[in-house]
Amino acid sequence: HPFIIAVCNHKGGVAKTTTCLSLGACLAEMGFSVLMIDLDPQAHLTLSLGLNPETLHRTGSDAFLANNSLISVSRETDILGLDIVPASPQLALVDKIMYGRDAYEYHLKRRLNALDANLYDYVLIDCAPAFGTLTLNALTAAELLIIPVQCEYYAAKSLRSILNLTKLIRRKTNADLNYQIVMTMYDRRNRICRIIRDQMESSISHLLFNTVIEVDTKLRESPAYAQPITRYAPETRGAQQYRALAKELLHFGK
Amino acid sequence: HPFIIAVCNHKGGVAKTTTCLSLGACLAEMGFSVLMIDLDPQAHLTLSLGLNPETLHRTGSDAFLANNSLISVSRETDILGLDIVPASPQLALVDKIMYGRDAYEYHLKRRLNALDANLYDYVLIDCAPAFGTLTLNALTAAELLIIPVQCEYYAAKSLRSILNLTKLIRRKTNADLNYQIVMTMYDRRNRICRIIRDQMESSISHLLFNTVIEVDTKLRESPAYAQPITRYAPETRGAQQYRALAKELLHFGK
Ligand SMILES: Nc1ncnc2c1ncn2[C@@H]1O[C@H](COP(=O)(O)OP(=O)(O)OP(=O)(O)O)[C@@H](O)[C@H]1O
Ligand SMILES: Nc1ncnc2c1ncn2[C@@H]1O[C@H](COP(=O)(O)OP(=O)(O)OP(=O)(O)O)[C@@H](O)[C@H]1O
Ligand SMILES: [Mg+2]
Ligand SMILES: [Mg+2]
Repeated sequence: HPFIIAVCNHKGGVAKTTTCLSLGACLAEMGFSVLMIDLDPQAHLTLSLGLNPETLHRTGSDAFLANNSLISVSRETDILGLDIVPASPQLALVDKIMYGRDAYEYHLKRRLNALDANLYDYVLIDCAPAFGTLTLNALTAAELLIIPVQCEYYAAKSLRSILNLTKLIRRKTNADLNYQIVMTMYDRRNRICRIIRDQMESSISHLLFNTVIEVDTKLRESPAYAQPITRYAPETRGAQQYRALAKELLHFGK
Repeated sequence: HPFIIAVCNHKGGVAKTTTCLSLGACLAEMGFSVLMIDLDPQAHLTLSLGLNPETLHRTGSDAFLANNSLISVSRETDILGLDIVPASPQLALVDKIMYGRDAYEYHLKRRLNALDANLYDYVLIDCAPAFGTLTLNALTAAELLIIPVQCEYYAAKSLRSILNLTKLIRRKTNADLNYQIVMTMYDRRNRICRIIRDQMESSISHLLFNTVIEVDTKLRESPAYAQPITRYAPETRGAQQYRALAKELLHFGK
């Protein structure tokens, strides 16, 4: 069975999509077979691979609203071993329609259980910056929650509420949910960044990945060229750090 | 009657909260009387003024869930002429409870109409990175929507969906909604930033404020010191640019 990872934080702009895409590309580069699922109606993960969410017919919302299997809405990307279930703006409807339905949180988990067990080694789910129905589905299905946190004042404050949500999910729909925090967009020249990193390392070091992802303008450029960092700028600091993070992932699950 | 402005974009981390706080502080510095409303359950606007959302008893959710007036849940800040209706985590409940109720989009507008007409010159509303019930309330109540857009690939792509939402709101609940885009966190050394800025200026210059807000680490530091930029670092580029943006606002409405 694939190891299921959700990348989630309701704080906006902390590199959820960048982390999901970069990890997916690094794991595929290592020879694993990876399925990425874009659960954000803004479809940034879908866009960053050069796909146009407005013109796609087979997307994630079909797996939620119609009875389509995940495999029927997934597609290959240009990267060998990296498939995607793309998003479309219709996903925003899912949030509204499913809320309140019986056991709505388990919909994605059921779809993932129906996948052929040997098809994928890893599933990576990118979430929107919100706690809606789609995010609850991702957290219910996941074995590991990766929480990207930027070393900035607001993001460090929001950590508390995502950790509270995780405890709630563990109590209600997914007792096995494990979680780990990755510091992203770290700028060693910035005083606040250094202060917040020190604070996190001294108070919650057991929840942190060893790898810290630093600021790298190549990471900011790569979505405009429809390529993950391992293709767009494979030798840069960002690519190396995401490879190191992917290696740390191997200790979980499998 | 106060001029009502919503600051909104479902793309995360584009400086909605920073823009709301900085504009509020600049308008107060010019002698206007300003009310800021924090409609994000993450309460970052509230936090950035040194308030603790977990311990507050009178917050915005009381104006939605109970029958409290806005004035009864607002409070002064350390800045003369700048008041705030703080947020708390309970606001997340409002989203769920109000959805589907009759004319739920007009709730905030009704509360604002009940305010004494001479109390405030400006009302600034900070929104969460989502299109939920609270954001619909802000867009229904506002006369001007300020859309902060970062000059990055994803943010430029998301522009289309926020403009579509604005057209929908104009048709359904607020025919007078005007909107204008401000480029934020602009980094002149970054190639993608320059490309995206040029693209926006050549295609939609009529929708853009003249002022562009550039990257300034003092803006990133100021929330950690519970002060808006006009107090924390009043002479920096960030403070000057937000003052220029506040001056542009004077051409609207009043
Ligand atoms: N390490 C990095 N160095 C430089 N830029 C980065 C880095 N990581 C991400 N970025 C850039 O920061 C911006 C925000 O990242 P991204 O969109 O991945 O965040 P997100 O959490 O997915 O946002 P949202 O909350 O809107 O979903 C993007 O322009 C991205 O390219
Ligand atoms: N001009 C700027 N220069 C440098 N840093 C900035 C600038 N504007 C905002 N920031 C920083 O960028 C981060 C994101 O800004 P902010 O939280 O205001 O965005 P937001 O759109 O409100 O995010 P969310 O979607 O989570 O509500 C914050 O750490 C903020 O301090
Ligand atoms: Mg994203
Ligand atoms: Mg904000």
